[in-house]
Amino acid sequence: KFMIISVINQKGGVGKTTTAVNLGAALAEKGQRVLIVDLDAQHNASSLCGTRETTASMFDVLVDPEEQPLEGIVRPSLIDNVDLAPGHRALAGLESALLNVVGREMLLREALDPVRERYQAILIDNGPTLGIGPAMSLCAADMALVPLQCEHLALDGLAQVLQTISTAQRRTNAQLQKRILLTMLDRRINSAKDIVTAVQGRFGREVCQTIISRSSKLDIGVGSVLQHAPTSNAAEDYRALAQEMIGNPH
Amino acid sequence: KFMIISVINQKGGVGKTTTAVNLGAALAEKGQRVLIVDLDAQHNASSLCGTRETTASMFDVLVDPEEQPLEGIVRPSLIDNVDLAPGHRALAGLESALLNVVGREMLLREALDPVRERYQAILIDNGPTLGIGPAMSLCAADMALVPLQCEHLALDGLAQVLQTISTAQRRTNAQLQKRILLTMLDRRINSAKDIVTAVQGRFGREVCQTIISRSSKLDIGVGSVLQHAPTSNAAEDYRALAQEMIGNPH
Ligand SMILES: Nc1ncnc2c1ncn2[C@@H]1O[C@H](COP(=O)(O)OP(=O)(O)OP(=O)(O)O)[C@@H](O)[C@H]1O
Ligand SMILES: Nc1ncnc2c1ncn2[C@@H]1O[C@H](COP(=O)(O)OP(=O)(O)OP(=O)(O)O)[C@@H](O)[C@H]1O
Ligand SMILES: [Mg+2]
Ligand SMILES: [Mg+2]
Repeated sequence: KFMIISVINQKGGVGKTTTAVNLGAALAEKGQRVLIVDLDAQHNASSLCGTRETTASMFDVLVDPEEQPLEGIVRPSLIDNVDLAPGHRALAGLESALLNVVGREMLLREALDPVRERYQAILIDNGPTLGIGPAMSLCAADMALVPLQCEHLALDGLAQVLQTISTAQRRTNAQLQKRILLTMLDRRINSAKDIVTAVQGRFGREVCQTIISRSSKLDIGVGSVLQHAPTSNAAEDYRALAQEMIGNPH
Repeated sequence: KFMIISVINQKGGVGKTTTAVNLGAALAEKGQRVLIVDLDAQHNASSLCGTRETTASMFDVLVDPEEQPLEGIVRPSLIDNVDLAPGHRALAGLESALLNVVGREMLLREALDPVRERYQAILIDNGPTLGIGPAMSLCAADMALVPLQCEHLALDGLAQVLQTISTAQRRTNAQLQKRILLTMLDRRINSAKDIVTAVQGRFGREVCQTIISRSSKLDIGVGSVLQHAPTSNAAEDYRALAQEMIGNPH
């Protein structure tokens, strides 16, 4: 029932943050206690949760856990039953800060251990890189959720993120599952529908049944679509995804 | 007349690569000889130019210029009169490879010197980071072109990229100009039009007069929109942008 989900894709602007926040909100609406972990130096998830840039962040938790345990930075977000462990621009320096740390992929998993009891779902928002942050999140997660835009350039990067996931499965997390989530689908565009068909054909059950359609309701500054447009198709899309995640035994 | 343009924004998926390639194609259509420099580890610009992942790339040129001069990796693209200096996933390690190099921001400027005579325009495509790659491109450029999506999360990162540009102006390139390019505008969405008005109001003449509208014609796997849909609005948008760049004395 408990699940840690790493939202991952090095391609920019494919809906990672939008998915982390709105899937989190939908899981919370279904009664789960949810934690969003913001590993992105651009900390968009934190902004969506209503948190301005903080002093202490996930950077400190990962680089100096003795000094800054996770519990010290977790706070409620503006979304009911969703807590946030905020990101910070310092995360841009995570790679060099941890250059000489043995087994550094394990640091996030270790940091999350003390809080596992408190939540039914932990969602990790990664930035558009395949560096140590995403590597840590794959080591910590039960599932890698790969948002995939229905566009040509998006397919370019898919092979690389799948390879990253498979490396994590081999070296740091044999239990890691993966799902591809088709996002930003505009059904009026034929090439987009072709991409959906091709991806479903190629990846079968590893593609989420839920598809997130393109919707202006998801262009939000603060909060979730469940708050801003609770009866919209976009809200329903993320509720369906939450149901799929819950119903999905692993 | 000669111009080096750094296409920069750390936010993912805002149209940097689409702009670098299609603005380059439009300048070439107007008779310029154009070079696209791909500094992104995900090398999408190279893919759009028809180049599969290469062995020698901008990584080698920047890290070992004695061994790999720029001229050795420049090749024609699938776009008439547009050459390409390809990217490579190795660029993800640029920061650590150059950790101890004094004045490393200058490396791209130095690498471009020998080829300046050959082109009227050099366009640098940056990845979604604000690391050493973008810093180098700002040091080398005459103009920083910031594609800005007409969406809330896009505004979040704007302050940071503007700060990065202003730091470059202070420390590495006093001549650097900047322009904001509104991209992916969907005029049916009211919040998008509000963002356009707000950005134009706040930044005045630093906002390009040309706005790139959202168009499915720009979802391309290989080549430019001038090749794929030469009479489309999207093609006209990028021709107008090229005209604005050419007519824009600096
Ligand atoms: N289904 C959708 N329909 C319409 N707009 C969307 C949708 N999903 C996300 N967006 C918008 O698209 C933009 C990019 O989404 P988002 O920031 O979530 O992507 P990301 O993968 O986290 O980006 P980055 O790589 O920069 O972290 C945002 O402005 C967001 O509001
Ligand atoms: N004006 C537009 N209308 C519709 N689609 C667009 C437009 N501009 C870009 N796109 C599409 O949006 C996606 C993101 O664009 P692009 O890859 O150029 O952004 P980027 O800023 O370079 O992303 P990254 O941060 O990952 O490098 C691509 O699939 C591209 O084809
Ligand atoms: Mg994000
Ligand atoms: Mg790009």
